[in-house]
Amino acid sequence: DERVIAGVTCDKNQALVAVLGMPDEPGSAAKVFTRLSTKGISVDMIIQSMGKEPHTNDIAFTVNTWDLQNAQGLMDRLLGDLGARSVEIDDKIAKISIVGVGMIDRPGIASGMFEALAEAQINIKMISTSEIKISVLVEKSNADKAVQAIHAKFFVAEQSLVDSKS
Amino acid sequence: DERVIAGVTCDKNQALVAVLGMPDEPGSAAKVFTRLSTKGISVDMIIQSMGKEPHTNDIAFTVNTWDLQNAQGLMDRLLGDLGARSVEIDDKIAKISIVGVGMIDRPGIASGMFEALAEAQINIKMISTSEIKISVLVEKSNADKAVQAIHAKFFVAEQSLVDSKS
Ligand SMILES: C[C@@H](O)[C@H](N)C(=O)O
Ligand SMILES: C[C@@H](O)[C@H](N)C(=O)O
Repeated sequence: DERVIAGVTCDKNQALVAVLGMPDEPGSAAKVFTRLSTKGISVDMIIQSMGKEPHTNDIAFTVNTWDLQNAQGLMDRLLGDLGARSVEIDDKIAKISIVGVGMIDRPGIASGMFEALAEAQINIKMISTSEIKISVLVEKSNADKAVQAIHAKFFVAEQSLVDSKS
Repeated sequence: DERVIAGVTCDKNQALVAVLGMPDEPGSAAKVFTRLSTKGISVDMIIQSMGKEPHTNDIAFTVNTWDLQNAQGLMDRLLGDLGARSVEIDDKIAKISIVGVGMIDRPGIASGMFEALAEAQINIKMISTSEIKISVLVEKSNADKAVQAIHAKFFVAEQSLVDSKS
């Protein structure tokens, strides 16, 4: 498994914005991201899971920390037009990612990352994946510990392999 | 914008499993994916957004349709050990993705995809992104219409450019 991971990355410049309780119907997501795009606000992660209550859903996204106030203000002003309930933000997050080709098909990779975080007593706030990348949001104060724990899980084993061969 | 998208893909072989109401504490995610990994079940998307109630959260993931019954059974048996509330599945989904390098930094790309779906009256069930890919889950019956709508939004403009030059 170790050889599948190319590396562990950490981005502490992200802040989270979540628009809660919007109508779960065609057009809601478009309104949110058209508003951000016309103001030139770049978005990094976009995460929408299953709606908890019928007919409503939440959309969370991350922006650069310097865009947070602007993005929050835009979403606050959009609430009425969107018919959403509220906007929440979290500026104490860091995005930790593992990158590697063909990773997601190997079931042990995701569990390895999550086990490393569990063993280090680090809570996972959000998760998003693609074929070559698994990203989690954690408390920013846990970022460095998270990187070390994941690195130790995937690379130290390989290192000791190297050591024992030399 | 058009040139940033390399293509639109559609995967109708995915099914959704969601584990609802699990304790939002270190270790929960590891239990879910360790269980799947020991049974060799490959997972494609993993999506966890913000928890709706305090101290609990949901994790949704997609598996190949032929693994759905197996994955559901595993999660049902895990509910007690995990302290989670319930397992939900959805086998009428399709994953629609747009792929392109450096996409997510261009705010207009995500909004373009969501606008195309809104104009085609297609509801977005879930969203997950990475730097080079934006994926949404839609009703499987909407999959082909979704691909056409997105393709028309990003490529037809380019096509008519080509036509007017010839
Ligand atoms: C919640 C939001 O994604 C909505 N379902 C839409 O299609 O825009
Ligand atoms: C919900 C789940 O992700 C939990 N927060 C964990 O760290 O495992």
